Amino acid sequence: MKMVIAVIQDQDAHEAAGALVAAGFRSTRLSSTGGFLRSGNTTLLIGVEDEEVDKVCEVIREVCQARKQVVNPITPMASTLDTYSSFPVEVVVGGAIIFVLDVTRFERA
Amino acid sequence: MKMVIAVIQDQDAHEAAGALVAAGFRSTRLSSTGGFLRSGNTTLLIGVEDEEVDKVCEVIREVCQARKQVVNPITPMASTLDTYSSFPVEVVVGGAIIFVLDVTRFERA
Amino acid sequence: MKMVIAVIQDQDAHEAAGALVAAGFRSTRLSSTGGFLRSGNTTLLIGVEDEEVDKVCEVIREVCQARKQVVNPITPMASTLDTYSSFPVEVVVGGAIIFVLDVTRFERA
Ligand SMILES: Nc1ncnc2c1ncn2[C@@H]1O[C@@H]2COP(=O)(O)O[C@H]3[C@@H](O)[C@H](n4cnc5c(N)ncnc54)O[C@@H]3COP(=O)(O)O[C@H]2[C@H]1O
Ligand SMILES: Nc1ncnc2c1ncn2[C@@H]1O[C@@H]2COP(=O)(O)O[C@H]3[C@@H](O)[C@H](n4cnc5c(N)ncnc54)O[C@@H]3COP(=O)(O)O[C@H]2[C@H]1O
Ligand SMILES: Nc1ncnc2c1ncn2[C@@H]1O[C@@H]2COP(=O)(O)O[C@H]3[C@@H](O)[C@H](n4cnc5c(N)ncnc54)O[C@@H]3COP(=O)(O)O[C@H]2[C@H]1O
Repeated sequence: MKMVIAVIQDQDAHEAAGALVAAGFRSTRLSSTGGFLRSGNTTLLIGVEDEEVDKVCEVIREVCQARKQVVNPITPMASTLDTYSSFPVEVVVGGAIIFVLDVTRFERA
Repeated sequence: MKMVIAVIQDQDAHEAAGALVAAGFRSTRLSSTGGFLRSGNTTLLIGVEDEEVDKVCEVIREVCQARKQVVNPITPMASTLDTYSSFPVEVVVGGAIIFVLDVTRFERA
Repeated sequence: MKMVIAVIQDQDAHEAAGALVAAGFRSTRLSSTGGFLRSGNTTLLIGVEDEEVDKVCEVIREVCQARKQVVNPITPMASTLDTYSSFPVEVVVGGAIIFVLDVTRFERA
């Protein structure tokens, strides 16, 4: 069994949950925050059988779109972390960041 | 060391935290949402020594009860994911879903 | 690749996010609750290359401070979990609890 941890954008979370159910996958959703933009995003935990990992990644890729955002990112160099750089920067936030981890034991209690 | 990730129902979270402390286990609790029912639940992260995994699962099983819920689940077939099926469905939500993952390194900084 | 899961105190979360960005690390932040004190803390998910694990742990150790807290911890012996012990106890809450897990597959969709 594998645990798929996917960080997706909030705008795709509703559709992603529906697409996973339609494809027969079970999932749990966590509210999260991006380390760089510090804006809200969504982290999905999806436990699947080993041979289903490709299919789950495909379902997520189809739903989650990359988007451009114009932002004032955190400027670590700034003396206090509360001041933002005055130069807006355009970043492309990916559709989904997907990590797959091994599950050594699974139980429905 | 192992990381036990347990998805439990909100109604059991308070008692589960107390039972884990009483059994000598440390844990961290995350608010989460079910992929199917889209209602709130709780995800526990519990780092334990390898030989303690059985005991932790037992503590969780004893506290977390399966419950029946009558719901209007998400109907992925619906053209827009916002319309729910008009036929209420009874589902049994399990007491706990438990995943155990290997921890390759642990540190208290 | 490795997934670093670090539980840190809320007071350090802002600075930790900045320090990770400055060191070139990407991260995702989850709001969490301690199993014992039941007060808010922060769980970071940081996906890094294998050879960067030492560096990430160092960045976290430098920012996250251990602190003493006087608390009325949950007394599991109490008949109802809602009554707190009347004897305040001083606990030292660590700077960070760090778990490192193997990632078998990583994908940017
Ligand atoms: N130091 C930096 N310099 C310049 N640009 C930077 C940067 N760090 C991030 N970005 C850009 O900003 C977007 C949002 O990052 P954020 O950290 O808020 O939100 C991230 C974060 O929550 C998560 N994430 C990405 N890589 C991660 C990793 N290795 N570990 C944990 N979470 C990660 O996925 C979200 C989307 O990431 P994605 O890469 O698609 O999109 C990133 C990337 O395009
Ligand atoms: N496609 C479907 N068709 C018919 N019935 C369905 C279904 N998906 C889920 N259910 C039913 O609804 C209950 C609640 O699911 P939900 O996804 O909201 O809440 C889930 C979810 O948050 C988590 N979970 C379960 N399996 C998971 C997995 N493989 N990966 C990640 N999270 C999982 O545990 C919670 C409880 O799951 P549990 O299996 O005990 O109980 C499930 C199951 O009985
Ligand atoms: N049964 C007990 N008896 C006496 N004192 C106890 C105790 N359980 C915890 N403490 C003390 O209280 C502090 C806060 O614990 P809490 O569970 O709220 O907050 C914890 C918890 O959220 C997380 N954590 C620690 N160990 C963990 C583990 N093995 N698995 C998952 N999360 C863990 O890290 C936070 C900080 O932990 P840290 O060890 O630095 O600091 C702990 C520890 O000093």
